Formats: sequence, C-alpha cells, structure tokens
Amino acid sequence: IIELQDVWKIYKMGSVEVPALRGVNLKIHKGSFVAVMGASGSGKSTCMNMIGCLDVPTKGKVYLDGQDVSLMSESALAQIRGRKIGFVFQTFNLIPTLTALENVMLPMTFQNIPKHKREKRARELLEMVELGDRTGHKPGELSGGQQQRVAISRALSNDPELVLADEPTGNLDSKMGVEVMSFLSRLNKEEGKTVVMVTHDSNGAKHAEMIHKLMDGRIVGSEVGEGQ
Amino acid sequence: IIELQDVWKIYKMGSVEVPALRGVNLKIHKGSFVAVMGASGSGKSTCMNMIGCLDVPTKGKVYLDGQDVSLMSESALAQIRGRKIGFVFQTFNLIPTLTALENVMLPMTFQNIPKHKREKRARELLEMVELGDRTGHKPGELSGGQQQRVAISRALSNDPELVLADEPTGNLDSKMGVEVMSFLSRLNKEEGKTVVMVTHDSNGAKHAEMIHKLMDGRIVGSEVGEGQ
Ligand SMILES: Nc1ncnc2c1ncn2[C@@H]1O[C@H](COP(=O)(O)OP(=O)(O)OP(=O)(O)O)[C@@H](O)[C@H]1O
Ligand SMILES: Nc1ncnc2c1ncn2[C@@H]1O[C@H](COP(=O)(O)OP(=O)(O)OP(=O)(O)O)[C@@H](O)[C@H]1O
Ligand SMILES: [Mg+2]
Ligand SMILES: [Mg+2]
Repeated sequence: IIELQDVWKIYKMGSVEVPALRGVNLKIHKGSFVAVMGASGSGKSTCMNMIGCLDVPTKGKVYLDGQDVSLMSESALAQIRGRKIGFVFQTFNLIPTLTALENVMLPMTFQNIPKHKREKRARELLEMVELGDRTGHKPGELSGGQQQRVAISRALSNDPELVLADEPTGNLDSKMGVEVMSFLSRLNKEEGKTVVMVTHDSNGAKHAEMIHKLMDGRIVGSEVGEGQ
Repeated sequence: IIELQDVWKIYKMGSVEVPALRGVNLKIHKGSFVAVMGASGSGKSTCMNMIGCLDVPTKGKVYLDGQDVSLMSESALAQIRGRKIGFVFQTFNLIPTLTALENVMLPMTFQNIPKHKREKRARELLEMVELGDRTGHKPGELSGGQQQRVAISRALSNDPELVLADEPTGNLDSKMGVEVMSFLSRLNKEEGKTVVMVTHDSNGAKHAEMIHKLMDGRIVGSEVGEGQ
C-alpha cells in the first residue's frame, strides 16, 4: 500500500545541512500492523510524514498504491489524505478554538457527511477513548493525555484505511496506554486497517507484526513482533 | 518548602462544574525527590500548577516556605517563580520564534545575568541533554523529544532550588528517558534541589524517595520509592 524507495530528507539551514532521513527503504503492506522505534531525533516523525504524504523527499520516491506520489496533483493528494489516511500527530495539532467534539467532527466536514451523522460518530469515537464527558471542552480545558486521545479520535473520524500514529501513548498512564494499543490492534485485526505506529514503548510495539528500528535517519533492523 | 492544605480546583463551564482537585493535602520537604502518578485526567498537572504557584486554588491554601501564597503580591510571586522554581511543562511551551539556545537563555534575562554568561550556561545545559548540535534550531525544526529536552534545559536555566517536571520523558526513547531520570536524580542528590516529577513511567518513578498516587483529584496513596 505504501512504499518508500531510498527516501532522503535533508533540511537546509543556511550553509548547514541536516539529514533527517538517509536512504529509507520501507514497504508497508495492506492490512499490516507496523511499529517504528528509535532514539529521539532519529527520523521517525519525518518518516511518518513521508508515509502520510505530508512532506516530500529531498531524494527518492514514495509510492501510494503503486502510484508515484510526486506525480500526483495537490488536489488528488488532499483527497487521499482526507479520506484514506488518519494521522495522530506527536504534538496533537488540535484546533484550540474548537471543542473536542468539533475537532473530531472536522475531517468529516470535507467528505460531505451530514451534521447529525458527524456528531453521532464523533461522540462514539470520544466515548471509545473515555472522553464522553469532555466533548464540550476545548483543548486548553483538557489534560495532556485527554488532548492526545482527542487527536486519536480525530484521526479515525473518516474511517481511514491507513492509520498513522506518532507516539499515541506518550502522555497516557499505563492503563489507558494499554487500552489505546488494544484499540489500534483491534482496528487492524477486526477492521483490516493498515496501522503504522511510532512508539518508544517496547511493550506496546509487541502488538505489531513487524518492528522497524530507525537510527540516524536509516532503518538499521527489522524484527517480527508478537502481533501475528 | 511547599505545602498544599485541602486544595480544591473547580473549573466552572457554564452551569457545569469540573472538580480537577478535590481536597489535596501534600507536604514537599526541602531537598526531597517526589513522584506523582495517576491516570490521565486525574489532576496531576493541575496539582503541579498549584505547587509552582502558577494557578490559585478554588478553596484551600498553598504555603511556600511557610508563607501563604494568596497573601503575596504578584511581583513577589513572579520573583519567586523566576528565581526559585524551574518548570518543565507537559506541552513544553517553548517560544516558536526563538532558537533552542535563545529559549534556554530567556529566563536568565530577567535575573540580569550578562549575555556571555547566559549563552555559556545555556550551551552547557543543552549539551547535557545531547542537543549541543541543535542550539540554532527553532522548536519547529526539532523533533518532539528534542523540544522536550529544550524545555528541560530551560527549566534549569536559573539554577532553581525547586524543579517541577510534568511528564519530562513522555516523548523520549527509553535510553534518553533513563538519562533524564538520572540527571534529575543527580540534581537532587548532588545539588540538593527539591524535585517534583509527574510521570507515567513506574520505573522512572522508582528514582524518587516518595511516590504519591492521584485519582479523581485526590491523593489516594503514598509509597516510599527506591531513591532513598
Ligand atoms: N480549563 C479547564 N476547564 C475545565 N476543565 C479542565 C480545565 N483544565 C483541566 N480540566 C480538567 O481537569 C482534569 C484534570 O486535568 P489535569 O491536566 O490536571 O490532568 P492530568 O492528571 O495532568 O492528566 P494527563 O496525565 O492526561 O496529563 C481533567 O479531567 C481536565 O479535563
Ligand atoms: N524543519 C527542520 N529543520 C531542520 N532540522 C529538522 C527539522 N525538522 C526536524 N529536524 C531534525 O531532523 C531530525 C529528525 O527529526 P524527527 O522529528 O523525525 O525525529 P524523531 O525520531 O521523530 O524524534 P522524537 O522521538 O524526538 O520525536 C532531528 O534531529 C531534528 O532536529
Ligand atoms: Mg517524533
Ligand atoms: Mg497532565
């Protein structure tokens, strides 16, 4: 479903070059559950941005369902991002002026779903992450872990086939973290969604079928997880 | 050094009341290393804001070195926060338009420290969290865990006697997380700083001398840690 071929990302800061990804080769098959681990600064979020077509490589190619992403129009890409990909950002990226419910409803607006359906689905998603009693709170009126959970619900709002979760449990206690991991596992096993998760939690990573290790912008190892 | 007496924090949202803290009693002695744990939404950050004099209770009292904080002038409080308390925020709160170095130098500006000394100390603090080669990056040019480490360095910028760290390792891989925990432990054992840390990591919490468990806005248990 997604393939990265010799992907490089080099940030230029004046005369200095910062290589965030240095030749990443990665194939993510439809319906798989993949974990990406690695030290802080090793390139995981940059890699996720490539997979989610949110950024373009400096060198190398990204293929989405066999199509070269660099040859697609911005509107075609926007359609795909809106309908097929759900992204849980490491820093949440919630809209501060909207409530939790409105934040989760937002992606559905672009798919022309009627309001009463958007609201019903958003409520269900928030209840699934135990925020049924926080729907009217704005991000600033929520705890860090609650904001993270709203970000998770929002990513699932359009029922995407590909879920990209960048450290989805970093702000959660172990019990809630385990619930989120099982939730992602169920989306994969029962709903057939492709799930790619960046995590620092090696116990959480075990839920995956495959764990890739990133180091200094390169994949240095891949091992089979327990989530077969 | 810090005492919370029957502290309540009740947020009012229209006709709804959200009790974030419901009668918290807590004494933090000078030079101790305390961990606070609890489920997402249980009141940990709210509790830290009380300890750090960043917020006022709805009911109850906060004493800082024996003085009732509600009787202190805003300028006296600002002085204390600037000089005596270093706060690592759960969402970092870095200034997006300043570089990592400038962000770490900022708190020292208000203490009239000359520029060359501010810059030298800021560099040393960033090197301690392995960001010596990222000093010129703005927060948007840093990974999530790198932003978290800048926030840690900034909290230590004025060499405060009280360090409040709200989930300081949430975005860090286990190796860097262990380094930060040992760093906090050293600040306590070797420099005599009082450290209060919110963490979801029970292994990290063991570094503390005392672990308080928060649930639904109340302290429901306290146990001795291994950091004696
Ligand atoms: N401004 C606000 N208005 C209304 N409710 C609020 C506000 N700020 C926080 N809350 C609520 O107060 C409760 C405690 O929040 P707090 O941020 O202290 O939790 P926490 O223990 O730090 O959680 P986490 O581990 O997720 O960071 C939460 O249920 C939250 O929804
Ligand atoms: N806009 C940018 N300009 C310059 N350098 C950048 C930029 N964005 C990221 N970097 C650098 O690229 C490297 C990889 O960043 P990335 O966010 O992918 O790391 P990460 O593995 O997600 O780390 P973490 O676990 O801390 O979130 C980092 O060293 C970072 O400093
Ligand atoms: Mg990252
Ligand atoms: Mg918190």
